[in-house]
Amino acid sequence: LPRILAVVNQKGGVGKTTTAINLGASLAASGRRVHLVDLDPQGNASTGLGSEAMTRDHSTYDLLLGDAALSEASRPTQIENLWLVPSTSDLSSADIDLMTNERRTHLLRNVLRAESVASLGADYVLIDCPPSLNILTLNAMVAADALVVPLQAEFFALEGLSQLMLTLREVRQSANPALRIEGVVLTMYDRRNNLSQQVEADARGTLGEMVFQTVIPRNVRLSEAPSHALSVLEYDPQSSGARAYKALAGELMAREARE
Amino acid sequence: LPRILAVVNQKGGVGKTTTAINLGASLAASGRRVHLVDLDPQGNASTGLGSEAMTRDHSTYDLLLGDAALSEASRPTQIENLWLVPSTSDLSSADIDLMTNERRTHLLRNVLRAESVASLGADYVLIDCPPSLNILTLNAMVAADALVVPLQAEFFALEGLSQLMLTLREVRQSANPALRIEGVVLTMYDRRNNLSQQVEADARGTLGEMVFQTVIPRNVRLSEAPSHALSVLEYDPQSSGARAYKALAGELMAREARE
Ligand SMILES: Nc1ncnc2c1ncn2[C@@H]1O[C@H](COP(=O)(O)OP(=O)(O)OP(=O)(O)O)[C@@H](O)[C@H]1O
Ligand SMILES: Nc1ncnc2c1ncn2[C@@H]1O[C@H](COP(=O)(O)OP(=O)(O)OP(=O)(O)O)[C@@H](O)[C@H]1O
Ligand SMILES: [Mg+2]
Ligand SMILES: [Mg+2]
Repeated sequence: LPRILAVVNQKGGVGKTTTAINLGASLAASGRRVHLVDLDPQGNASTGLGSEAMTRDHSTYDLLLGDAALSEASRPTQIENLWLVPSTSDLSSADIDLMTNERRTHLLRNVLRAESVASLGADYVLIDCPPSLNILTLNAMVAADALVVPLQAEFFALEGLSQLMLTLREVRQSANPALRIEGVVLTMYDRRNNLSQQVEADARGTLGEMVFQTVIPRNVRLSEAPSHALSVLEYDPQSSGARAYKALAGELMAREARE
Repeated sequence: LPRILAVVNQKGGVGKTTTAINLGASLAASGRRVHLVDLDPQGNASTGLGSEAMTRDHSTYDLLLGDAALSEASRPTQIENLWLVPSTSDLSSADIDLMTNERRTHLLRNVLRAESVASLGADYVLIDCPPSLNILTLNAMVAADALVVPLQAEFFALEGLSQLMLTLREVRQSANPALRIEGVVLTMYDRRNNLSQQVEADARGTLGEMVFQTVIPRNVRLSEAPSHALSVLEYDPQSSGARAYKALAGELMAREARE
């Protein structure tokens, strides 16, 4: 079965989607088979990988409703070894639509851990989450083996970390005791400014080894790439952003090898 | 009665809170009496203005439930002419808590347009919204006279604008026909990179006069200020960020004078 990683942080604009796309593309470039699940109704990961909103027949909403298996909903992207289950704006009403469903936090887990998934030969499932600790992010946290937490090197993002840790603990106590943190990755790091360094010192001080050694620098190539429906690895492979995400993938695979 | 402005954009991290705080502080510095309403369960505006989570007796949740009037919930900040109704994490369950309430999209409107508000002598109410078109943002859009839309000069943010415009139209057709756009303000603008310029050209091309002339530059002082519980005007009044928000306030007041 694939290793299921949820990319989570309820703070907006901290690099969840950029990490889901580029960590996914980096793992794929190393020969791993990666399925990216876009759980954000805003569908940035889908758009950033060139998935046109009109042509998406099966979506992550169908996964949640149990109307499609992963093998039916996941389709190839232009990146070798990278598949995508695209988002739909229907997801924005998920909290209310799923309210009366007793298993509403386990819907994605049921799909991603179904026996049929084994035949896909997938190595990783990466779930991109919206900026909210709502039913969608809860589904991702209940489904996942581990969390990848992008931490923007700025004040408001650091403040939000404790809320995320509380939610992690709740999910471990109620629904997914095996859930752990794969790692916290500092994003949009700007070496020239003091605030980045302070947030890094703070994060490493409180979270220690949980923080990846790899730091993702602020690099305009990362924000340009999705406008061409490319990962940064294809858009500008020599950029600091591309090299950082390749290093992150390497560090992540090394960590898992040690387990 | 005060002019009610909602700071909205469902995309995360585009500068809603930074705009709410610093536009609010700039209007206050010009002698306007401003009440900032923090409608985001993550409470960044509240934290950024030094409001301690423990000491918040009345919150925006009490406003929504009709348990407090604006005069009861709004308290002074360390900034002259700037008051705050702080957030609470209870807001995160608002979609579900308010589901059976027939007036659930009008709750904030009822409070902010109540007769008793006139006695406050407020010139502006600024509402900081979460990164979602959920019941909280809908309440803000139904309550508001106009929207201030921060538009981060990047691809994903530009993509999200059409979704916001659709929601604006729906709200105008169903609940608040007088709702208009005060203006779209380009944020985190980086003159050195092409993407900023392209997004600006795109925005001005499609939205014309709706886009403020004032552009908020990327300036680290804006991200440092909240860690000191200060607006950028107090933290570094000569910074490009402070000057830009003062210019934005001036442009906004000039626009309203012409109406
Ligand atoms: N390291 C980086 N350098 C420069 N720009 C970046 C970097 N990482 C992300 N960005 C850009 O910053 C913006 C926010 O990133 P992104 O959309 O990935 O965050 P997010 O957490 O997924 O946001 P949301 O909460 O809205 O889903 C995007 O425009 C993205 O292209
Ligand atoms: N012009 C700017 N220059 C530099 N940093 C900025 C600027 N504007 C905002 N920031 C920083 O960028 C981050 C995102 O901004 P902010 O929190 O205001 O966005 P938001 O839209 O309110 O996010 P959310 O969707 O999570 O509520 C914050 O850390 C903020 O301090
Ligand atoms: Mg995203
Ligand atoms: Mg905010």
